[in-house]
Amino acid sequence: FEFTLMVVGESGLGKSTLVNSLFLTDLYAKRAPNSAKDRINKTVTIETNCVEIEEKGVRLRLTVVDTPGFGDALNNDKCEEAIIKYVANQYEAYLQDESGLNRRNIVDNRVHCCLYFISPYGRGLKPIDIKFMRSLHDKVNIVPVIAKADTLTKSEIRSLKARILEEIEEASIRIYQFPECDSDEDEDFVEMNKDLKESLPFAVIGSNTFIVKEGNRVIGRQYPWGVVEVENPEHSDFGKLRNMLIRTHMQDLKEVTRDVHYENFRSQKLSY
Amino acid sequence: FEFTLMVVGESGLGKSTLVNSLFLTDLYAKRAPNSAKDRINKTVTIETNCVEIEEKGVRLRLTVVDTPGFGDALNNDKCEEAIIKYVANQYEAYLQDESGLNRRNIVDNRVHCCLYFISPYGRGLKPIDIKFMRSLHDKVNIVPVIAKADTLTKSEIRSLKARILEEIEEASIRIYQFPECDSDEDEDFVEMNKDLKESLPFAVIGSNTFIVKEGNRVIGRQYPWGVVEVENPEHSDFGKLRNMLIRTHMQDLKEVTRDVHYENFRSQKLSY
Ligand SMILES: Nc1nc2c(ncn2[C@@H]2O[C@H](COP(=O)(O)OP(=O)(O)O)[C@@H](O)[C@H]2O)c(=O)[nH]1
Ligand SMILES: Nc1nc2c(ncn2[C@@H]2O[C@H](COP(=O)(O)OP(=O)(O)O)[C@@H](O)[C@H]2O)c(=O)[nH]1
Repeated sequence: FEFTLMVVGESGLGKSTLVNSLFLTDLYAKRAPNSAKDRINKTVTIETNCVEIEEKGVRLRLTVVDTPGFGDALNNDKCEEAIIKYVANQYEAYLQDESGLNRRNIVDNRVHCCLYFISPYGRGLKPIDIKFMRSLHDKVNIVPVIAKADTLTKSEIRSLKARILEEIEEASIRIYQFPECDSDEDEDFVEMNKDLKESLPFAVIGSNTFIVKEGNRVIGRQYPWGVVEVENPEHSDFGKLRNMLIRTHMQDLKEVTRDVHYENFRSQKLSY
Repeated sequence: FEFTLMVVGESGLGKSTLVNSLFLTDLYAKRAPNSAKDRINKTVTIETNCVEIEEKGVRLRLTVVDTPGFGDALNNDKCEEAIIKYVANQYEAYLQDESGLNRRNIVDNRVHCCLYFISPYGRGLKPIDIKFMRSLHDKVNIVPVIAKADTLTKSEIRSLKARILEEIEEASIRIYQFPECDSDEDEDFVEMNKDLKESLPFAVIGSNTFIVKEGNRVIGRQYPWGVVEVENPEHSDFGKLRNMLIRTHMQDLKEVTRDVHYENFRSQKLSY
């Protein structure tokens, strides 16, 4: 089993913390933060990390593609270009392997899902968000998330989610759509699917720290006014995102990548 | 008495909420947020609002200068220009009045303090922060603040403050310096002044909502995990910033503006 997840968003939005919380790994060995001078000339680079994880007895080779430098410069009007090129290169590599002699051992490095981190501070989408999603929505499955959701009250989360969905529609951005349930699915699955759809975009919180609260160890963040619990459904949609990515929708994300985005790439390529 | 405060920072960082909390006014009648399309072409505009406030029996005419659009576009490499021009224009107007016949009724619109909002989720200063402060530090008193500090744990606040001060020094940015105490000042004032200096840059929280907590009405933000109290010194430096601006350092901010920044402007102007 292979799965490739790309994370994109301005630095400091909690991307590496979330990935480590989702997969309980320490994928990002402590990166030394860049000095302010480095940041000015920062261009977008692509870093990949691989890790083996085990989920209910099934081994999974997870590749996480990080995009440090995205949105961090003074002028960001070309920052999505390196990412578009990376996604296309993986399709190209797969196409070469598929057309080669050794079709049996093809390594699949195609990006199955792009988690796009939206800042909780904006009043909705920023220009850079719209530009990025519009240039990648026909190439990869985009799952937008509201980062650092512990900075928003419940009513602010509700109104930010509504505004983001409105602006995604206005800009004709096509994010990853959950498949409709078949008529023979059981009641619970239909209910769960409906609940997931209604929670989009997921408002997530990440943490690598354990805190003791009323005798239990929870993953969370300690503030002077209380403890935020990452896995508490009252506090964030972290649990929903994890279930969707690892359990319920991983297969569909791979299929849509294979049958829609990769096929689009192939037919464009072959028609030249 | 007149005082002009300018607030600068990306939109959504809580500028208008903080100004309303500091001066208990509703200066910013609810602005309709721009649509995502407006944001792409957004240039920096200057808006001023005036309000009369009374503090311990003293009437004060407060002017707040807002800079909507700062840092919100895709390409921000010229966004400080409109602000530099505004500050210079106020000096120019004052110079004209001073050299005119009617010196007695000069209206003073010079900017006495610029509150610069630093995003709490960066790893320190962003390129836009450095560029702005370097181009204005010799023209106006800059007081940097960490915005929305309720998104940071106590240890994150400590390390972010240290990094910001380091980067301010590295980039040779000259922020407003508290005056040294005279030797005859009383013990308490010296202690208070030392404490203020050590808390820079202030980590602030703003809110326009009253919440009932254990029977008391507090200004704060309600989260599922607890109530953040704006005026609680354990939760933020809001109280320190308010005291500094309204009580202890307003006079000095005006004097430095008059004796340093305005004089610099005058001598540059006259030497041409
Ligand atoms: N308030 C809040 N802070 C977070 C969250 N996740 C991470 N952080 C903090 O944000 C900072 C940057 O996180 P990091 O994961 O390195 O960001 P990245 O640059 O996007 O990878 C760290 O100090 C984290 O402790 C979150 O969900 N909420
Ligand atoms: N977490 C947090 N949110 C805040 C704070 N101050 C304001 N907000 C929220 O941030 C949003 C934008 O605030 P606003 O003052 O309009 O930002 P401005 O664009 O910088 O003027 C509003 O939804 C506020 O409720 C704060 O100190 N902490």
